[in-house]
Formats: sequence, structure tokens, C-alpha cells
Amino acid sequence: SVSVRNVSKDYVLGRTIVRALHDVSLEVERSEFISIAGPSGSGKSTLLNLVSAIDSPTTGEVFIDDIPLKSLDDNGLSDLRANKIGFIFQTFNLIPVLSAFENVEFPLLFKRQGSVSKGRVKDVLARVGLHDFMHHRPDELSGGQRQRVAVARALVTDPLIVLADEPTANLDHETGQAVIDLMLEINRSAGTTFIFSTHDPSVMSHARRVVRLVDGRIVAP
Amino acid sequence: SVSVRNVSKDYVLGRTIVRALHDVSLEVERSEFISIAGPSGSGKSTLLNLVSAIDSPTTGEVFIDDIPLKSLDDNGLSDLRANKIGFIFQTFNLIPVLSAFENVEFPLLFKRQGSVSKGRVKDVLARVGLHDFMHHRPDELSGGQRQRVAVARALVTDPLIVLADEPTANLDHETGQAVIDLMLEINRSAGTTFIFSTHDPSVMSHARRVVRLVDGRIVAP
Ligand SMILES: Nc1ncnc2c1ncn2[C@@H]1O[C@H](COP(=O)(O)OP(=O)(O)OP(=O)(O)O)[C@@H](O)[C@H]1O
Ligand SMILES: Nc1ncnc2c1ncn2[C@@H]1O[C@H](COP(=O)(O)OP(=O)(O)OP(=O)(O)O)[C@@H](O)[C@H]1O
Ligand SMILES: [Mg+2]
Ligand SMILES: [Mg+2]
Repeated sequence: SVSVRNVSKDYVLGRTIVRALHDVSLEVERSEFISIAGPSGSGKSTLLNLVSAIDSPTTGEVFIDDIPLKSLDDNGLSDLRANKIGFIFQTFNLIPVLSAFENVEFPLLFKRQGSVSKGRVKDVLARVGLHDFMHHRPDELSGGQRQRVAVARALVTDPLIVLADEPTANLDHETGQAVIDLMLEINRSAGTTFIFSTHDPSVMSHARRVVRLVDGRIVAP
Repeated sequence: SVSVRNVSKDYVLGRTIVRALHDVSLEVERSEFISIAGPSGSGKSTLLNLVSAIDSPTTGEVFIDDIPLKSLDDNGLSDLRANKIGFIFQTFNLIPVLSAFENVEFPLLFKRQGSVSKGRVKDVLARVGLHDFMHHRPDELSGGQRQRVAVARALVTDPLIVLADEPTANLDHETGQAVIDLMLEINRSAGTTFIFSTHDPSVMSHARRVVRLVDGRIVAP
């Protein structure tokens, strides 16, 4: 489903080069539920960005369902992001002028099948405990409520692969558990592949596999 | 040091009123190290915003060192924020065009004593593990690195009171522990008062007192 082969990612900063990922290789099968763990700054967000084609590697390649991301043009990449991948950003990236409901509805407007189900939007929001807050805009929501809108938005299109960057960082234990339970249920019923980074050991405990990053390298599988 | 008396906070949303805090009272002595805990949406950020005068209560009053915040004009409030209070935002609020170093240096430019110590800025950044990243701008930093810049910025002015809104949410256990250790050390050596909200039980375990919020109310001290 997802294949990362000898990927390195360098950032240029003035006259220095910051190597965020070094020769990273990873195979993720369809329907896996895997966690990426590692200290702050170890490269987790960078890796998720490369897998979702938000960014491209300096060297090495990423394949999704055997298609090399390098071979996709802008249309191909937009299509991939609209129809195959759901992404939960570490900084949420909600649209400030839209309500929670409208933010979650938004990706449905871009899916190939085109029909937007208001019921589905309400349902996903209710599953993350936000039924009573669906008309609030992001600046009228708490940090953890914004995070849950970002979660709902990534799940509403029923994507093949969900990439979640620290999806419970701003949540108390119980609320975070509800989010993970929802993801596990979708993984089991729809076969959706989940790749998520987290610092929380109790969230990690639900993953069938934990991939560890230290200083941009994968250590002991 | 900090006195919250019968404070309520209402937000108006269209035709509804959202009561974020209901009749909250709290006394915090000089040099306390206290944690505010509670589920997502329970009112933690709202309470911290009222204590720091970023926002004002709908009813009730907040006092800092016996001065009612209501009695301060804009100059008095700016002076309070520049000289007495350090605030670590849940969403960091770093200045995008400045480097980590410049972001941390920034509050020193507004303090009454006026002398900016480059050494002090470097020292605080090193204490949160960011010595090698001080020239990165926020968009060149990981989520947890940005969080640590926000921490360093709040501590650099040696304020009397530090208000920290989930200061370790984006940090792995070890890095988060280093941040809490730094705060404990400052609390012991300088007598700085710390009031922080957190979802992390291990962070909470360092607090001498835990105040619990549920649905905007304080429950069982
Ligand atoms: N401008 C606003 N308009 C309407 N409701 C608001 C507004 N700002 C906050 N709220 C509501 O007030 C409640 C308390 O918000 P607050 O940010 O204090 O929660 P919190 O305890 O910090 O949560 P979290 O742990 O998720 O950060 C939430 O239910 C939120 O939806
Ligand atoms: N544009 C950039 N320029 C220079 N360095 C960068 C840039 N973006 C990221 N980095 C560096 O790359 C490294 C990896 O960043 P990344 O965001 O992937 O870490 P992370 O594991 O997600 O950390 P966290 O747990 O704190 O979110 C960090 O040390 C960061 O400073
Ligand atoms: Mg990250
Ligand atoms: Mg909050």
C-alpha cells in the first residue's frame, strides 16, 4: 500500500544543510495500523509529509499502491489527496472562516463521486464528540476541539490511507481514546490503512507495529 | 499572588450563549506550582486567558498581587504582561518572520530594565534543547521545537507568574520532562509562580496541587 525506499530529506538553511531524514525505508501493507514514534525533531512530520506527497524527498522514492509519487503531475497529486489520502495535520490547518461543519464538509466537495451527505458530516462530528459544536468556527473552539475537527475532516471522505500527525496531542486521555477507537473501528470495518505519529504510549499501544525514528533514521523495527 | 473570585465567562454565538466558565473561584499563593486539569473544552485556556488579562470575565473578578485587573487601563495591562507575567500559548503564537532566537529575545525589548542579554537568550534556548536550532524560523522547526521556543520566550524575562497552556502537548516524554524540570528549578530558585494546564498525568504529578475543571466548573479541589 505504501512503500518508502531509501528516502532522505534535506532542508537548506542559509549555508547549512539540515538532514531531517536519512536513508529511511518502510513498507506498509494495506489495512495496517502503524505508529511512528520518536523524540521531538526526529523527522515524524517530515516522513508523513513525504508519504502524502505534501513534500518530496531529496533522494529516494515513495510509492502508493505501486505508483511512484514522482510520476504524478499536479492533477495526479491533487486527485491522490482528494480521493485516496486523509491527512490530520499537527497544526490542524482549519479554514478560519468556515464552521466546524463546513470544514469537515469541505473535502467532500472535491471527491470524484461528488455527492455531499450532510448526514455523514454530522455523524463523523458526533463520533468525535463535537455534535454540539458544529456551528462554531475554529476561533470559537478549544485546542482539542479544533484537533477533533481536523480528525473528522480527514475521515469524512472514507480515504484508503489516513496519515495522522499527533492526532491526540491536545486531548485528555478519555477524549483521545475515543478518537483512537474510532480509527480502529474504521480500520477494521473499511480496511483503511492508518499511519500516525504520536508521543503518547497509550495511543502507541493500539498500533500493531511501532516504527521508531531518532535523528531522522529508523531504529530497531 | 493570584485571586480568581466567582468568575464566569460567556461567549455569544449567534443566538446562543456558551458558558465556558461558571462561578470559578481560585486562590494561588506566591511561588505555587499548580496544575489545571480537565477534559477538552472544559475551560482551561479560558481560565488562563482571564488570569493573564488577555481576556476579561463576564462576571466576577481577577486580582494579581491584590490589584484588580478591572482597575488597570491599557498601559497598566501592557505593563503587567511585559513585566509580571509570562504566557505559553496552546498554539504558541510565534512571530513567523523572526528566528527562534529573535522570538525569545523579543519580550526582553519591552521590559522596564531594558538591557537585552544575548547570553540569557542563548541560555534559555539551550535549557530547552534548542541551542542548535536558534537560527531557524518557526516554519523551519518541528511542532515540538516551536512549542519549546514558546516556553523559552515566556521564561526569558524572569516573570513573577508563568501561565502555561499545555506546554508539553507536542513533546515526547523525555523532552517534556526536561521542560517541567526547568520550570521546577525556576520555581525553587526564583520563587516564580507556575499555573499550567495539562492533559499529561506525569506532568500533573509534579504539581503540588491539581485544580480540576469539568464543563466550566471547578470540581473536588
Ligand atoms: N469565542 C467562542 N465562542 C463560543 N464558544 C467558545 C469560544 N471560545 C471558546 N469557546 C468554548 O468554550 C469552551 C472552553 O474552551 P477552552 O478553550 O477554555 O477549553 P480547554 O479546556 O482549554 O480545552 P482543550 O483541552 O481542548 O484545549 C469550549 O467548549 C469552547 O467551544
Ligand atoms: N524548512 C526547514 N528548514 C530547516 N530545518 C527544518 C525545516 N523543517 C523542519 N526542519 C527540521 O527537520 C527536523 C525534523 O522535523 P519534523 O517536523 O519532521 O520533526 P518531528 O519528529 O515531527 O518533531 P515533533 O515531535 O516536535 O513534531 C527538525 O529538527 C526540524 O528543525
Ligand atoms: Mg511533528
Ligand atoms: Mg485549551
